[in-house]
Formats: sequence, structure tokens, C-alpha cells
Amino acid sequence: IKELPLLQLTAETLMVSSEKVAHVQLNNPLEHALLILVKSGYSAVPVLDTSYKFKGVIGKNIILNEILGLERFEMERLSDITVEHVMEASTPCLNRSDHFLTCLKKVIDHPFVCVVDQDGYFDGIVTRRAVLKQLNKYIHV
Amino acid sequence: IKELPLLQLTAETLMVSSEKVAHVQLNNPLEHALLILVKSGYSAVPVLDTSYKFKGVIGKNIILNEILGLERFEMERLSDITVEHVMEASTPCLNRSDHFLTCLKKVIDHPFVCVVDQDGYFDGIVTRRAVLKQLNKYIHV
Ligand SMILES: Nc1ncnc2c1ncn2[C@@H]1O[C@@H]2COP(=O)(O)O[C@H]3[C@@H](O)[C@H](n4cnc5c(N)ncnc54)O[C@@H]3COP(=O)(O)O[C@H]2[C@H]1O
Ligand SMILES: Nc1ncnc2c1ncn2[C@@H]1O[C@@H]2COP(=O)(O)O[C@H]3[C@@H](O)[C@H](n4cnc5c(N)ncnc54)O[C@@H]3COP(=O)(O)O[C@H]2[C@H]1O
Repeated sequence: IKELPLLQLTAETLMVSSEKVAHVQLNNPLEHALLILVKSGYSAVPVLDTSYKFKGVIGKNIILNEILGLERFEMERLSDITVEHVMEASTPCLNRSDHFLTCLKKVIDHPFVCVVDQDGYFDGIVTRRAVLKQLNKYIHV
Repeated sequence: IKELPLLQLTAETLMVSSEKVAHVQLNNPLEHALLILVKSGYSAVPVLDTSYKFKGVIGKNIILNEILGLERFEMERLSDITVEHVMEASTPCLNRSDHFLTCLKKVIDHPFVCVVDQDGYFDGIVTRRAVLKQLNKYIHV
């Protein structure tokens, strides 16, 4: 099984390339971020800065948790808080040259993992779906 | 690769058993469903009826999409609409005796798949994480 071409696949070949990835900016208010998330249909997306460097991840749960008050969801607070203040900033990343097993290990605990170059620029995302599709293809030998 | 014990695993051994699965009821208002989703941290959960039969799936995106008006999220409508009216009712399911490859195929397009018996009772869910963990274990031979 070590010789399978599967194991030679890299994050670069697996990933959804950056131009196809919905994202938000560090300084966007949560109101804008929530709208992007609901309209794109994604539960979480990457957060980038103005020069397209990867900064973190934000999702509906983080946003809704932030505005959940004692009695109701305090929607008015969404325009007062920026993405930067609530996003998850310490998510694991991949490098485009990382091999399949490294990608597989990282998606065990994360629905998607961002691919970032050595200078911190965002290259794309490796999703669980992409990894599962490859495994399904190679398991039928 | 056909002889791997991996392929003999069943949905029953992979699944998160029903008592550990957060769920909502058909007749819950969306307000209650959204609270359950935000507090549990899950983006989507199964919908059951009062006798614990599987009926569908509901997630934050369906709920937020439903109340997104032209100018704002109309939170007041959450108490007027029930889960039954917006849930996804036609999601694929698994049977507890289904083997690994069937489970793998189904999680390619779904973060989790409900395990249901022949009378429609809810047994548990098979998650992408459970499938990926097994694949990671067996791929290191
Ligand atoms: N517009 C769509 N068309 C077809 N299928 C869709 C879809 N939106 C969601 N899905 C399905 O639902 C899964 C979970 O999506 P979720 O948004 O929770 O979680 C997604 C989302 O957070 C992120 N993601 C995926 N594609 C993205 C993109 N183009 N831009 C931004 N984030 C993306 O990666 C996670 C895992 O994605 P993955 O593909 O493994 O798994 C996806 C995919 O199987
Ligand atoms: N409380 C927690 N503790 C540790 N890790 C957590 C977690 N909540 C979420 N995660 C991680 O985030 C992934 C996506 O969760 P999500 O809620 O979008 O999507 C979840 C959720 O919709 C559903 N799900 C999983 N466990 C559930 C449960 N006990 N009750 C209800 N639904 C569940 O199945 C989907 C896929 O779950 P999966 O485990 O593959 O993938 C999970 C898991 O890797």
C-alpha cells in the first residue's frame, strides 16, 4: 500500500484553489461575515488580510455564540464587532508540497485545512470531501 | 486490499450511537432548534419525531436562509416556523449492517449520515471523522 500513487498526491493537487474559495477580511464587521456565510452556504470560511495572507477561520457558530445573550440573539451587536476579534486564529495549515497522509491526518479533526505558502499567502483549501473522494477511488483495487 | 478488515467494518461499529447524538423534534419552533445548534456547537443535527423515528436533518444554514429578509435577519419569525417546514427530508441513510465502502461513499457528499433501522427508528450517525480515522489507521501498513 506504500507504493500507491495515492500517497504521492500533494495538497496542491487536492486543494480547491484560492480564487474559488469564499473568504472574509480581518476588518469586516460580523454582520457582513454572517451574510457571506449564509449566502455562500458554507458553515465556515478562511479569513484573509488585504494582501491575501491567511489569518484564521470564522464560522456561523463563532458568530452566533458571540451574540447569544441571556434572552435572545442580539443581532444589533453584529455591526459592532469585527471578524478579527472572534475568529479562530490558531488553525493548523498545510503547505502545497505536503503529501496525502499529512493532508489526511489534518482533516480528521477539521472539515477543511488552509494551504499557505512560506510567506503566509493563502493558496487554497484541502477539504474532507477531496480526501474522501481520493480514498474512495484508490480503495477499489 | 479487498481482504482488509477495514472493509468488514459496519455502520454499527463506526457510528455515534443515538443517545450521544444531539437532535431536535419535528414540531420544535426554529427558535428552539437554533438554540440547540448554537449551544451544542453542531452545524446540523438529525430531526426525529416523538417516537424517535428519523425524519430529516436541520442546520444553521437552512434556518438562517429562511429568515433572511431584504434588509436583515428577521429573528422574530423563528418562533413562527417549525423544524418540519424547513428541514431536509430526503437525506440518504445507512443501515447498521452496511459495510465500510457503503459508508465511505455516502459521507463523500454528507458530513454525517443517519443510521436507521427497517422500521425507520434512529440508531445513530456515521460521521466523516469516524470514516477518516479508520482510513488513517489502515493506510499505515
Ligand atoms: N455549495 C456547495 N456545493 C456542493 N456541496 C456543498 C456545498 N456546500 C457544502 N457542501 C457539502 O457540505 C459539506 C460541508 O460543508 P460546510 O460548509 O459545512 O464545510 C465546508 C466549508 O466550511 C469549507 N469549504 C468548502 N468549499 C469551500 C469554498 N469554495 N469556499 C469556502 N469554504 C469552503 O470546507 C468545509 C468542508 O467542505 P467539503 O467539501 O468537505 O464538504 C461540504 C460538501 O460536501
Ligand atoms: N463538540 C465537538 N467536539 C469535537 N469535535 C467537534 C465538535 N463539534 C464539531 N467538531 C469537529 O468539527 C467537525 C464538523 O462539525 P459540524 O458540526 O460542522 O458537523 C457535524 C455535525 O453536523 C454532525 N455531528 C457530529 N457529532 C454529532 C453529535 N454528537 N450530535 C449531533 N450531530 C453531530 O456530524 C457532522 C460531522 O461531524 P464530524 O465529527 O465528522 O466533524 C466535526 C468534528 O471534527
